[in-house]
Amino acid sequence: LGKILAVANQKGGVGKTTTTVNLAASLAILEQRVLVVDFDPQGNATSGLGIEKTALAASNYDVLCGQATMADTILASNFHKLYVLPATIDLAAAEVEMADEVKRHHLLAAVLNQYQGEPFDYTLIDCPPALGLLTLNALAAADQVLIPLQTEFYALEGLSQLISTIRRIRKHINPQLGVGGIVLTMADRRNKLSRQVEEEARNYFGKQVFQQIVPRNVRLSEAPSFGKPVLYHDVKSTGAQAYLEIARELLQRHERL
Amino acid sequence: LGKILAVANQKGGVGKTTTTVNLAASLAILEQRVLVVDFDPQGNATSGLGIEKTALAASNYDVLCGQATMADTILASNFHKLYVLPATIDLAAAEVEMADEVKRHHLLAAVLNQYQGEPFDYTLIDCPPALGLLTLNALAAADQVLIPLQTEFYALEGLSQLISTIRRIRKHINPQLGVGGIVLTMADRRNKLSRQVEEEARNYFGKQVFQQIVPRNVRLSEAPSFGKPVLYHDVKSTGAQAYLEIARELLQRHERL
Ligand SMILES: Nc1ncnc2c1ncn2[C@@H]1O[C@H](COP(=O)(O)OP(=O)(O)OP(=O)(O)O)[C@@H](O)[C@H]1O
Ligand SMILES: Nc1ncnc2c1ncn2[C@@H]1O[C@H](COP(=O)(O)OP(=O)(O)OP(=O)(O)O)[C@@H](O)[C@H]1O
Ligand SMILES: [Mg+2]
Ligand SMILES: [Mg+2]
Repeated sequence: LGKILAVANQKGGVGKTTTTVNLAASLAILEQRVLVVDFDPQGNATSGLGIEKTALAASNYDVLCGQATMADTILASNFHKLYVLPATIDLAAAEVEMADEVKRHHLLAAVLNQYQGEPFDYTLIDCPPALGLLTLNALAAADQVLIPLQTEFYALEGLSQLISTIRRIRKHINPQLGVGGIVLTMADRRNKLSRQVEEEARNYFGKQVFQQIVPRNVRLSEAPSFGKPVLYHDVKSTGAQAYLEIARELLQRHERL
Repeated sequence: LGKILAVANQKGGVGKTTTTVNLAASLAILEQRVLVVDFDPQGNATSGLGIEKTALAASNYDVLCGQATMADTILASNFHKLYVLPATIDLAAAEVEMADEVKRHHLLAAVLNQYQGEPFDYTLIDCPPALGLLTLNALAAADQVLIPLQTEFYALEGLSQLISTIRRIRKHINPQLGVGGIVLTMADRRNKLSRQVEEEARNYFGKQVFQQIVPRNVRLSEAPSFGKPVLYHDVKSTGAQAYLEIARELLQRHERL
């Protein structure tokens, strides 16, 4: 499954799904074979990639329960080299059902390890806005975590909670878990608060913060209503260009560019 | 505790905390005695009202565990007639500990019913971005649910899931639960997608949608960094005026104005 990246932040609405969908599409256009695992019962990444949830034969819930294999459930999206393991609301039941399992933190990792199909260069896991079992499973299965950080006061407040959770996971569940980077989202350098948050993040996290910021751009919020990554909705937009640049930075960090 | 309103939506970042804090402050300025119950472990409503979480003697977690009474834990904020039952990260542990209790959905309702202190006209409960035990407890304890709806594609997608959860709660847990209203947040009538979402919401929910929309307004995102509702940060701003108007509409719906 190549490098596995969990896109996580328990603060809601910071751009986890937007980053997962658009970074995945950008990596794919740069000739990486990419799988998006939608691990949020809201299923936003699934619909943001144009997949009709009601028409699905199986979803990741069926794979977790052993009713379907990953190879059978993965769908090719309409976009170059981009594949999806879709989510439906059923996934919400998995979080309750996992609670009693001994290996409840490693259920996703076990499923991903069994994959026998054509290899991927990258797997991106979109997480729900919580530090519950679904997000913990994603962090347990990942090589690195990508942290979308909205440049606003409440989002910054939650960051220390996320960092301590990542440390805890590294200590008890997944010693390999690294921080792949911090993506500044909905940033607006004309706004004083946004500049302050960016400055604080760069002071504290240094080079882990991607050079490229993602500005607030209406094309990014329009694209999902057409079921497309922004690259395929308006490639010249600042949103599309920002995620292409972040994809290039990521490939350089992984020495693949 | 007067009328109890749960401010809920499992979609992240739609303005739950911003609506709780600013609607509460607006109702208080209109001479209602208001309690904010922060039921999100992120504790954004607590810090948005200027309460320093690290200096707290007790929080709502202690009240749920029976280690402290509500009357002892409620704090007066710096703002007229506005009180807070604060949250810390400890509340995240409560969600795990509640799971085995027989009356796990009614733990908050039991605590609120025991309150013997000075009466409130309104109690607003800020919920986390999930439909887990914390939100279910808030819906079980509430007279009505207020739904902040961000006028964006992903937010609209999640609405049907929220509505079916409310119906389920009404059937099995809290037959009194009504819908107090839908607040359109971060709305921008110049943006086609935003107008479409507003139109769909008004067509589907009719009069339940507040007439007054909350426009995107930078003062709303700045105010929490000063620990103040926007009313006390910049009363002339469109954000402050919008929440004042929503408070008036709410009082009219409850025949208190
Ligand atoms: N840079 C941006 N510019 C404008 N709109 C954006 C941007 N990034 C995200 N959005 C919009 O903001 C909203 C929140 O983003 P998104 O849903 O990706 O966040 P999330 O962290 O995945 O939310 P949740 O916590 O619910 O999973 C969405 O409607 C999205 O379209
Ligand atoms: N009308 C608005 N105009 C501008 N910014 C806003 C507006 N409403 C909310 N915000 C900002 O958007 C972000 C998300 O809002 P908020 O935190 O209130 O949402 P939430 O639903 O409580 O999020 P969570 O799901 O994490 O609890 C915050 O940084 C907030 O300051
Ligand atoms: Mg999301
Ligand atoms: Mg909130």
